[in-house]
Amino acid sequence: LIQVARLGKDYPLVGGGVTPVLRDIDLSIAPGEFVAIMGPSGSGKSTFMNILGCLDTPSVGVYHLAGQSVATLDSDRLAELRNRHIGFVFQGFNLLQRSSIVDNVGLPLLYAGVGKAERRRQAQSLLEQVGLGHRADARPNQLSGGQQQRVAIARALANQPPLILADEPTGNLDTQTSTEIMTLFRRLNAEQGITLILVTHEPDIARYARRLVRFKDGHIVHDGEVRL
Amino acid sequence: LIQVARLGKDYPLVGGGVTPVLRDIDLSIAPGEFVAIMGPSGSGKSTFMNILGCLDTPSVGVYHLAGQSVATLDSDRLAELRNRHIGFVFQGFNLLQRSSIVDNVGLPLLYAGVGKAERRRQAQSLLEQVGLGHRADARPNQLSGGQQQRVAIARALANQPPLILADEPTGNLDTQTSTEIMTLFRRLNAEQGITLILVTHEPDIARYARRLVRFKDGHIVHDGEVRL
Ligand SMILES: Nc1ncnc2c1ncn2[C@@H]1O[C@H](COP(=O)(O)OP(=O)(O)OP(=O)(O)O)[C@@H](O)[C@H]1O
Ligand SMILES: Nc1ncnc2c1ncn2[C@@H]1O[C@H](COP(=O)(O)OP(=O)(O)OP(=O)(O)O)[C@@H](O)[C@H]1O
Ligand SMILES: [Mg+2]
Ligand SMILES: [Mg+2]
Repeated sequence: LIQVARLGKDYPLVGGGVTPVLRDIDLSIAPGEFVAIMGPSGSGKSTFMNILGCLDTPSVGVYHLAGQSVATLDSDRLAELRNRHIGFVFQGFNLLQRSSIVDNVGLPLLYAGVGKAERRRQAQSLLEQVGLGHRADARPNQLSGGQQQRVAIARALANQPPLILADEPTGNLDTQTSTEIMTLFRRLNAEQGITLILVTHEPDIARYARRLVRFKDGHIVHDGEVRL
Repeated sequence: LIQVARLGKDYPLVGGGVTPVLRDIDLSIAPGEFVAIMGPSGSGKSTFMNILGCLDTPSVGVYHLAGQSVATLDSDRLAELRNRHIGFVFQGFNLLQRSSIVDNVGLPLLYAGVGKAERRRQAQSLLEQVGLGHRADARPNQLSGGQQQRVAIARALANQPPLILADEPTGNLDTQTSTEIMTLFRRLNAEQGITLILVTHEPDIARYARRLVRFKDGHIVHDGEVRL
């Protein structure tokens, strides 16, 4: 499903020049895998996830998604991939502040052309799966940090995408709620074959995965067993 | 230092009416204490921290800070308390997006009337304490999630406030960086007697504290030993 070869990413530096943030990344992920990504703060995990999610482009190297080189796709095709085939849980949630959470969760369904009543029904059901059905009409800023994180998770599940990229999805959640979310993810992976790539810094969360990729200074330094 | 009695907080509900978010909170914290606050997502921890930090007011009950009833203070005195005597690490960081991180960290010093060169010097030193001295001129959106969290921590330490309120300060940090931050907090508490109140959902982080307060549905259900 995902083929990354010799991938690198530079960012411009404030004083001029560039800083390499990802270097020489080789990675291959098959459909249905459940992969945990770990690594120190600033090691490049979110940058890598943004490239996988077609939200950013590499400076060098190739990224093939479902057999297609992402660099060759036009912007319509990229938008379609992002909105309908990839579910993204952002480290910063990225919710629309002026919309209700049921509208936020329904946004990928809107992009998929789903009608209004059906969007509301599906979004309500997703909110119930993360324990927030009773707050459907609330705005994000009327919710706690962990509640907003759960809205971001529910939105990523809309459209039942074949690939879910989750960047620290339990960072603001207590142990009980984290377990509920990880149990949900594990079920989606086991029952529907959804490919799941999850960034976390908590070993207890990483243990739900079947493969661990470790980043350090923009490189992959481990790729294999989840032995924590 | 902190005396809370019969404190409650309601929020207006979207459909009309109110929802109680905090109820009948009694709590007393002496100077120099190191308290961890835990509880499920949505149980009222951040709401309580905002009231302690003089950013919000209770609906009922009293809050005395350093012997003064906060409800009786005028807005100038409240602003002075917030900017000079309390350091707040927000769950959502709350950094100014259009300022460099060294200016962000220097903001409390500006409120304290510290001159420009001295502000820069102190802010640079604080950034170095959290491992970000080399990124002083970066904007927050040029940093990783964990780096932004560390800028928020550094800013809370400016002015060496006698009280630090930290709302999930390690939520986006890997184990190594979390340990560095908690070691820094423990040293400030042990050597300078700074009172530290820290919300976390991770038992490993709570264990640095000497007292644990547990929230559930807006109530305090445990207040005592950190036995996790
Ligand atoms: N402005 C608001 N209007 C309505 N309800 C609110 C508002 N702000 C917070 N709430 C509600 O108050 C409750 C407590 O929120 P709070 O942010 O204090 O929880 P928390 O314990 O910090 O949770 P978390 O661990 O998820 O950060 C939640 O149910 C939240 O939805
Ligand atoms: N727009 C940008 N300009 C310059 N540098 C950037 C930019 N965005 C990210 N970086 C840098 O790239 C590096 C990797 O960032 P990234 O967000 O991928 O880290 P991360 O592994 O997700 O960290 P965390 O665990 O703290 O979330 C960091 O040093 C960061 O400061
Ligand atoms: Mg990140
Ligand atoms: Mg909170």
